[in-house]
Amino acid sequence: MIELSHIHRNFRVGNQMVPALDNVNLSIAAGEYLSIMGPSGSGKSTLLNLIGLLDRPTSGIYRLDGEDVTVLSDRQQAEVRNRRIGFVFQAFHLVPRLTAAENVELPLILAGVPVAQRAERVERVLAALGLADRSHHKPEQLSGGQRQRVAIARATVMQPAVLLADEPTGNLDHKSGQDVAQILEQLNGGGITLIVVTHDLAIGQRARRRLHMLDGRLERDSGASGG
Amino acid sequence: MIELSHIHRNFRVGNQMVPALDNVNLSIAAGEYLSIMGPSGSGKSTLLNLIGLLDRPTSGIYRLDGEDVTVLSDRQQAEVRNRRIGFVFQAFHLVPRLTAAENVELPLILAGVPVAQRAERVERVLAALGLADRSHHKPEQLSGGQRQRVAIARATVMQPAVLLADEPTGNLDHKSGQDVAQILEQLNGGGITLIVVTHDLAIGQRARRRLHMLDGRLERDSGASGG
Ligand SMILES: Nc1ncnc2c1ncn2[C@@H]1O[C@H](COP(=O)(O)OP(=O)(O)OP(=O)(O)O)[C@@H](O)[C@H]1O
Ligand SMILES: Nc1ncnc2c1ncn2[C@@H]1O[C@H](COP(=O)(O)OP(=O)(O)OP(=O)(O)O)[C@@H](O)[C@H]1O
Ligand SMILES: [Mg+2]
Ligand SMILES: [Mg+2]
Repeated sequence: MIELSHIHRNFRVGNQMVPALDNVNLSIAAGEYLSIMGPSGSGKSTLLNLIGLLDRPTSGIYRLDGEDVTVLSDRQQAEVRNRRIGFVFQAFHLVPRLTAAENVELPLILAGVPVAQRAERVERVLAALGLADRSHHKPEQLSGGQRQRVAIARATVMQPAVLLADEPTGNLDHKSGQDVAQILEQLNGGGITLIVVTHDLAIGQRARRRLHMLDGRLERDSGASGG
Repeated sequence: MIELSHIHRNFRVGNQMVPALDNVNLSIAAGEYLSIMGPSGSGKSTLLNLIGLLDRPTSGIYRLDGEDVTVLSDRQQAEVRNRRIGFVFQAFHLVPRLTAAENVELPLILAGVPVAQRAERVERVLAALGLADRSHHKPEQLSGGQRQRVAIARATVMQPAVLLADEPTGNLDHKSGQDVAQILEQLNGGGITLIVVTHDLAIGQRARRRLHMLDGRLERDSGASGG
């Protein structure tokens, strides 16, 4: 479903070139559950952004469901992204002027879901994440871990085909982190392809397949499915 | 050195009132090393912001070095803060248009440190945090953990009397997190009062004195120094 071949991603800063992804080859079947771990700066977010069509490779091919998505226009990539991919950002990226509930409702509005259904879906996902009594708070009126959970709610409310989570528990205590992992795994149990970037071994080891990155390369792959 | 008596902090959101801090009493001597742990939303950041003079209590007294700082004006609080307190924010709060080095240099400029000394001090603290080759990157050109380390560098470069760190390792792999803890502990070894809010037990247990919060209250204090 997700096939990366000879993916390179370089960044330029002044005269310096940063090889953030260095010849990454990766094949992921629909419904898989992967974790990606590795040192700070090793390329995990860059890889996730690329898979999530938020960034393009410098060279190499990315096939999503057999289609080469590297040749799509920005607008076409955005369409694929909005329809099929949910993203929990490492820096959350919530809309400051909207409440938690309004932030979570955004993807439903963009997808044309009728208003009556939206309220009920937003309420359900916020309650599952322990945020029922915070739905009318704006991001600045929430704790760090509460903002993180709103970001998770927003990414999951559409039940996307692919769910990409970048450090979803970094601001959560142990128990809340386990609750979040369970929620993500329930979605995976329903068929959603799940990729979790994490620094927490307790979370990373729950995945069926575990990748490890170092200096932009895929250093280890516990379950390379032969392609 | 830090004395909180009967501290309450309430937030209003619409008709709702959130008792973020509920009768907190705490006495911290100069040079102590404390960790504060507790569930997401339990009041840790609110407590740290209060100690760091970034927020005022709804009621109660806060004495810093024997002086009641709750009666100071905003401007006077800002002066005390800039002179004596270093803060690593849970959300980093780096200046987007400045490079990593320029962000770290800011407190030195504000304190009137001469330019020749500034360059050398910035370079030293960035190198200690593994960021020597990222000093000319802007925040958006850094990984999440690199931004976190720039925030730590900025908070520590002035060697403040009190160092407050809100989840300083949440975006770091295990090894980088240990490096950061060591750097903070070296500063404490030099006499700096150190308070670390963390969700990571491995980091929290390194502190000499450990506090635990729940629902806005100080639930446990492993080493209450009798005040
Ligand atoms: N500006 C605000 N307005 C309203 N409520 C607030 C505000 N800031 C914080 N709160 C609420 O106060 C409570 C404590 O928040 P705080 O940020 O101190 O929690 P925390 O322990 O740091 O959590 P985390 O571990 O998630 O960072 C939370 O329930 C939060 O929703
Ligand atoms: N826009 C950019 N411009 C220049 N360099 C960048 C940019 N984005 C990332 N980098 C660099 O690419 C490398 C990989 O970054 P990435 O964000 O993928 O790391 P990461 O593994 O997610 O790290 P962390 O665990 O700290 O979040 C880093 O060294 C970073 O400095
Ligand atoms: Mg990252
Ligand atoms: Mg907090």
